[in-house]
Amino acid sequence: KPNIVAVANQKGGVGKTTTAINLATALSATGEHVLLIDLDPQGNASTGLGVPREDRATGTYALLLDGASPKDVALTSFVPNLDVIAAEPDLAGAEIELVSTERREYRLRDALAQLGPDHPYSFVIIDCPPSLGLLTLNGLVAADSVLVPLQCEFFALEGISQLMRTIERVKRALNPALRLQGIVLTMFDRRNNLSDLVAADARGFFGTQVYDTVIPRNIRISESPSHGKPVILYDFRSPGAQAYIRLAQELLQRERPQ
Amino acid sequence: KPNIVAVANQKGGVGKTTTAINLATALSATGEHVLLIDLDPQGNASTGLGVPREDRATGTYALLLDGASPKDVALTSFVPNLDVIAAEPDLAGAEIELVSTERREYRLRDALAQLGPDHPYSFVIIDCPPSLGLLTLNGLVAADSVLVPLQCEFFALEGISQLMRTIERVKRALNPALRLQGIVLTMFDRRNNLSDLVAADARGFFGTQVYDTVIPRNIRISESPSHGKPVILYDFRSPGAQAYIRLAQELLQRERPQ
Ligand SMILES: Nc1ncnc2c1ncn2[C@@H]1O[C@H](COP(=O)(O)OP(=O)(O)OP(=O)(O)O)[C@@H](O)[C@H]1O
Ligand SMILES: Nc1ncnc2c1ncn2[C@@H]1O[C@H](COP(=O)(O)OP(=O)(O)OP(=O)(O)O)[C@@H](O)[C@H]1O
Ligand SMILES: [Mg+2]
Ligand SMILES: [Mg+2]
Repeated sequence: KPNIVAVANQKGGVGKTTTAINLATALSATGEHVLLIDLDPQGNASTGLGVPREDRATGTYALLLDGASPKDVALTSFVPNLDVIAAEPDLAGAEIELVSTERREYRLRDALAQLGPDHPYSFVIIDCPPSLGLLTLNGLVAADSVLVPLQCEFFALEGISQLMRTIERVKRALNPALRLQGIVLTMFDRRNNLSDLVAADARGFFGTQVYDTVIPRNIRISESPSHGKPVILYDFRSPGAQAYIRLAQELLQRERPQ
Repeated sequence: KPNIVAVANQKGGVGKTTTAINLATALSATGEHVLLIDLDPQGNASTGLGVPREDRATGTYALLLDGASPKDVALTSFVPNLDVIAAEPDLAGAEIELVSTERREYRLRDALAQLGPDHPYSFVIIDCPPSLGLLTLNGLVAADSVLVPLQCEFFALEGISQLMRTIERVKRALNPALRLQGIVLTMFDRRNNLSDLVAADARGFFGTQVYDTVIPRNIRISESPSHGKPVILYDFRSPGAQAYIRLAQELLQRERPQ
């Protein structure tokens, strides 16, 4: 059974998509077979992995509402060992449609249960939209754990408690096995005291649940989506790419302690 | 009748809340009476204007789902001429509750229609969440115009066409008077080519609908929410505060050409 990780945070622009794309790429570079699911109607993860618009006819919406199986809709990306389920335009209407659908919070979980015994994936990474609505709930119910990117800014820190309450609620009512995989500090800016304050606050409150690896603010990261590539492929030696490579190694150590 | 402006963009973290708070403050500093409505369950606009958690018992949720009038729930902020309708915790459940509510897209518009003839406001500014769901739709249906903060990043530029399509759809089906108020470039970083590329692309495509005023990336802006103050009050002489003061002046020129 694959290790299913939802990358979630209702605060916008904290680095969810950047983390999902680059963690998935770094894991696949170590030989793991990874499936990335774009659960955000914006389709940024699909773009960041270079999936052309015309290839997004069926994907996550078909999985959630048409009963498609992952095999039917997964695309091979140009990154070896990494497949993608893209976000098609219909996904924008899914939140409202799901409200009156049977097992509305379990649709993604039920779809992934169809993976069957002969699939190649050791990890499934889910990129969630910036909300705590039915799409993100589907991600949290389908997942074994939640990876939370935490931007080193005040508004982002303020929102963490709301997210933790939601994770607890999902664990109690919908997915008892759900756990916090970890918190990753993102867009850390050495020149800005605020970054240090947020990092200290987060470590003080969450302790070792905060990853040692910190993702620095790095221009090469923000440039890479316009080239349709993860930063690891766009500029391997950049501080941003190297941080995501370390993050993947730290995640593997946490998930499979030697 | 007040000029109702929705600050919206489904892309997360582009500066919607920062723009709503600081534009509202700058407008009130010119003598305009302003009402700011926090339509985002995250409650960042409420925090950024220093509204304590204990004062958020009733607000936007009561407006949308309990039939409260703006007068019942508006709070006086510590900024002269600026009142706030805060986001209470219940707002997090509003998106799902609205789906089966009568006139679900018109709830905010109907509530603001109760302002009556003797209210003091010349502007109402609505801070929208990072999605195109029923909360943002309520903002777009209630508004006369939409102000779109555009972060100078690739993913943000990619999402603009989806937002424009939604504005057109709302205009056709729900609010024929809705127009694009303008596009404001945010977090512009002089050291980063990407900012210039995004700015050139946006001006090429949208022409004069893009504001001349550009909001620079400025550390004082990201520090100000932790002090519960708009940057204009936190550090009046900073480049960020001065940019928002210019933005308010440019908005007044566009709305009331001499
Ligand atoms: N470490 C970093 N350094 C510099 N830029 C970054 C970094 N991480 C992300 N970015 C940029 O910041 C913006 C926000 O990141 P991203 O889109 O990944 O966040 P998100 O949480 O997925 O946003 P949303 O809430 O809209 O889904 C993007 O333009 C991205 O390229
Ligand atoms: N010009 C700027 N310079 C530096 N930091 C900024 C600037 N504008 C906004 N910020 C910071 O960037 C982060 C994102 O801004 P903000 O929260 O206003 O965006 P938003 O679009 O409202 O986000 P959301 O999609 O979550 O509602 C915040 O931490 C804010 O303090
Ligand atoms: Mg994203
Ligand atoms: Mg906001």
